[in-house]
Amino acid sequence: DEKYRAISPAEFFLKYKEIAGFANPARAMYQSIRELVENALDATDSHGILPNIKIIIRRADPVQNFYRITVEDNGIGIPPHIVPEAFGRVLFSSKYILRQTRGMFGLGVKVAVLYGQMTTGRPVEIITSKPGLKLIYYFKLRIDVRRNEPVILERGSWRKNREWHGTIVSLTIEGDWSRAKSKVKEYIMRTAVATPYANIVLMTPDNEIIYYERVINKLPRPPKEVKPHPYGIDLEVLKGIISSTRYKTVYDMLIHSFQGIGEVTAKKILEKTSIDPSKDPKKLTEQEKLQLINAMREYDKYRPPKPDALSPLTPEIIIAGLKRMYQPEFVEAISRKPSTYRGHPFIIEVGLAYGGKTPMSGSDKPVILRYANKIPLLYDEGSDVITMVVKEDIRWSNYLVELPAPILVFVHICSTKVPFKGVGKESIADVPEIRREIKLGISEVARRLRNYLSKKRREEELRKK
Amino acid sequence: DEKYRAISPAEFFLKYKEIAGFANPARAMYQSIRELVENALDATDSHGILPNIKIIIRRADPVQNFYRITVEDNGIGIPPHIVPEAFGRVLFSSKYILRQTRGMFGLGVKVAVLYGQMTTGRPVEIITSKPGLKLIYYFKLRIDVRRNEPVILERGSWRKNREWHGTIVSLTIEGDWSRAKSKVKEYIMRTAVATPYANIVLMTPDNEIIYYERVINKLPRPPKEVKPHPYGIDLEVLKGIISSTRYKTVYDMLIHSFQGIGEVTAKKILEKTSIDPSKDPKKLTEQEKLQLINAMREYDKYRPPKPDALSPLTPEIIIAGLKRMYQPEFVEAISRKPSTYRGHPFIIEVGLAYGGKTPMSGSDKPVILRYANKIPLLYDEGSDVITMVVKEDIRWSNYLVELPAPILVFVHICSTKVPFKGVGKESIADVPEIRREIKLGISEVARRLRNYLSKKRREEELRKK
Ligand SMILES: Nc1ncnc2c1ncn2[C@@H]1O[C@H](COP(=O)(O)OP(=O)(O)OP(=O)(O)O)[C@@H](O)[C@H]1O
Ligand SMILES: Nc1ncnc2c1ncn2[C@@H]1O[C@H](COP(=O)(O)OP(=O)(O)OP(=O)(O)O)[C@@H](O)[C@H]1O
Ligand SMILES: [Mg+2]
Ligand SMILES: [Mg+2]
Repeated sequence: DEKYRAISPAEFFLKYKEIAGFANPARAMYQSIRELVENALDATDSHGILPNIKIIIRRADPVQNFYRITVEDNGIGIPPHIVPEAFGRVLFSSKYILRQTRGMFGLGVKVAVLYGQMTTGRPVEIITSKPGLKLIYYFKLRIDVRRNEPVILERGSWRKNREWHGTIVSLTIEGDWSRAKSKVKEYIMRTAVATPYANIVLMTPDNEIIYYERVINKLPRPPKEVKPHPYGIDLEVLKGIISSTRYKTVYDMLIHSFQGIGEVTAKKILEKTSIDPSKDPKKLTEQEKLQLINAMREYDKYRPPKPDALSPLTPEIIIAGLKRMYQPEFVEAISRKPSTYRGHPFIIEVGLAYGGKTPMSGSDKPVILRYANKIPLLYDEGSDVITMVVKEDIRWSNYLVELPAPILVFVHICSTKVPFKGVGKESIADVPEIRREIKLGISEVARRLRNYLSKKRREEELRKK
Repeated sequence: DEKYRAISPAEFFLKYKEIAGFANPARAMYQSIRELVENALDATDSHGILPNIKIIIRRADPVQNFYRITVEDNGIGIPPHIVPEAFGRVLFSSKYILRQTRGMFGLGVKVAVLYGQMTTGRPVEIITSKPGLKLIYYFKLRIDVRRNEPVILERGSWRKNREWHGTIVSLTIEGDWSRAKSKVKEYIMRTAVATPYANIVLMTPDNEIIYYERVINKLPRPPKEVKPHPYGIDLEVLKGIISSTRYKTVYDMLIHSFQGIGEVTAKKILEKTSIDPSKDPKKLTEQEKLQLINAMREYDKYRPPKPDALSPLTPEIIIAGLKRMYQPEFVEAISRKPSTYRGHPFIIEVGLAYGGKTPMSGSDKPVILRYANKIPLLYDEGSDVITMVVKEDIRWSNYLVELPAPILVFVHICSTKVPFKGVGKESIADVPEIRREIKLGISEVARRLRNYLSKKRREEELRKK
């Protein structure tokens, strides 16, 4: 007899944690650190705060490979009534909205907590306080896996004696520092390249202290939540809007629930359907909803999606980051204009460093630093759209680059929905609109490199005479 | 103010459906078909039934790209009280147990239902009956996304007038047949290669009928559910066993909840801890549970995991499938002995076809047919462990193979947990134990090919004299 059964999202992601990046102790150590760091940076730079991030990794047991990982930030903190679910309920997030952030799934820290619980039995500890609050809050929690709920083991609060805001998260997991360390250090280093406006301190179990100091006081503009664009419409999105709408007519609901639909557009869309514009949206039939979806999709004169939800780094910040890390002979960066794919706006930014301390490339392609919503991507390089463009769509010799060479390409895609291939956020799918924009962006900076190299070559030839 | 929110697993997989393989209409069409076919085959060959599978794809609208996909099987059917959740609740499955099946996540058909609902608004329809029952049951359902629950729109039953058992599932989705058809046909063809014991009929929207007739009446042995092996133990697995155990002593619980632990082994494990063997397992402290985990992991004299949970195809069936499809000049297949990775047993099977109607390879590697738990994998070939072995770990010229050549390698990994890289089941992670076994398996059949080719070469030289 078949054993039919439902499981909770916590059971699912614990059972299949390798899909979320927790494949073995070394990889789990890497993933745990990055999930905490990405949350810490989201809590700061998405809110106009210059980040101060501290990452402390210590052995937690003399015999077993247990490590205590602590990440501290000066971000917006978490309200105390939210903390248990934020850390103890899989599929809970503040990032399910249309705004560019590193986080998107509502999984990251929870899978790390589950991994710690499964390998060491130890709970997660959180200290947090929002700006302006009088109290600092403390929680010790674990996850009830079957119910997908937090279990509060301890809680407390105390008065602040100085102005402090931010969050400190501490987990204890089974790891493998000797295997993980080069990737962890590479991840933190690449994070520093993209966030030269952050102070980042890494303290390792080998008692090493690595400090990336802030070199620029400028932040990327914080992303702003936007309403959905009609290009991204489908029946379930529409049903969601209808069920939560306060508007009494379809006409008003269209104008106020979407960006890019004004009074004229709303009229034109509704003219293509048999729907009375003054009809109560909650009374629309299935047939009418489908008509409305089709009319919205076929209309082609919308204003393009607003880029307000995006938060590009900007060429100035990319150049500052590349200069500090590689002291290159030549450095350039560009930020493409916003584009869209399937209703989601995106911006491609490209940086290029050449010479100086830039690492030597392979014989087939430059060193590639891939970023998505400011997150460095280190694994699954081969199947990433950025790699495909750099290897297949750009002929580097056309730009006077003879590989191997000390050349590095920094490619950043920012979007309200980065098309990651998996929940472990390592690799970006080959979406045609994105591929085209990356190619145009890289060609642009490569042309500037070519100008520099040809000028340098002429000067050398003059000198020889 | 941050918008903190929980979402259901249905909302999650609808929002991020590309991660489950539903990236665009063509790919969604492919994925919907394969999810239904994999369920149909699981319902037959895992239960000792020679499969008869019918796949019907029809246009469902004269204007819009809507397609009705229907898959019928002669399998074990579904009890009527189970149908709504099986098709209407994400993370519901009969395959969360330790037994090799194609299904494993409890997602497949539900994401297809959600995709149909989102693109066409139409519900899923199911007709089903178990062997020996008097009634056939009908359901028309959709999914309440926010609650992750089925909504039954219609239900009915009628008396059988002849013995029939099995399931018919019908979905209507937005698709793109012109873009999807070559991949869909390739998938069905490769399924037929691995299941020469199945009758498979494919009826396409172009009114084509493709029929792969059964050519062998032998089935792989059905997999049997097994108890967990101690190698796979961790704190959460142990807690699950403790909470559901009926045994009153830790000693009895160990012997009866795990395979490979007899009375002697249970004693030896407990001697390494401070736990009284007669203690009630539900009274174990956190410290004692950790001691027990460590003692179980450190013990190294277990019987290896039983392969009863596995269901290899066998060389006879692989050869029958390759012969029918490629009529090769040379064909060989082997089934390696069971091995394990992280507590999960696995078996590698390899087939090789050469000449006849075998397709021509590329210049860098033979044609590769990848399979995991009998499922053909068509996408993400580059990042799959099988591809890595075929390209990087085997020197084909050592086996007298000069690429390009009419040579095809069939590689099948069966396991109670195939290490897929994502829930879309396209690519297998590079696990060292698995990589090694694949290499040994391919080398073995390649040696037999070399014997054949060298013998053939000598005969040709003799003939020339
Ligand atoms: N350091 C932090 N400061 C402020 N809020 C935080 C912090 N860490 C976590 N949170 C809150 O907890 C929520 C859950 O975090 P979690 O990492 O699980 O998901 P996410 O970041 O939203 O998405 P993802 O799974 O993509 O990481 C976040 O959305 C955020 O609201
Ligand atoms: N054709 C069928 N015959 C019998 N049972 C079926 C059939 N289709 C679905 N089921 C039942 O419904 C359950 C859910 O199917 P679903 O495809 O969602 O998940 P799964 O097959 O268990 O896992 P996966 O997500 O990996 O496909 C199955 O576990 C099985 O019990
Ligand atoms: Mg996060
Ligand atoms: Mg399935």
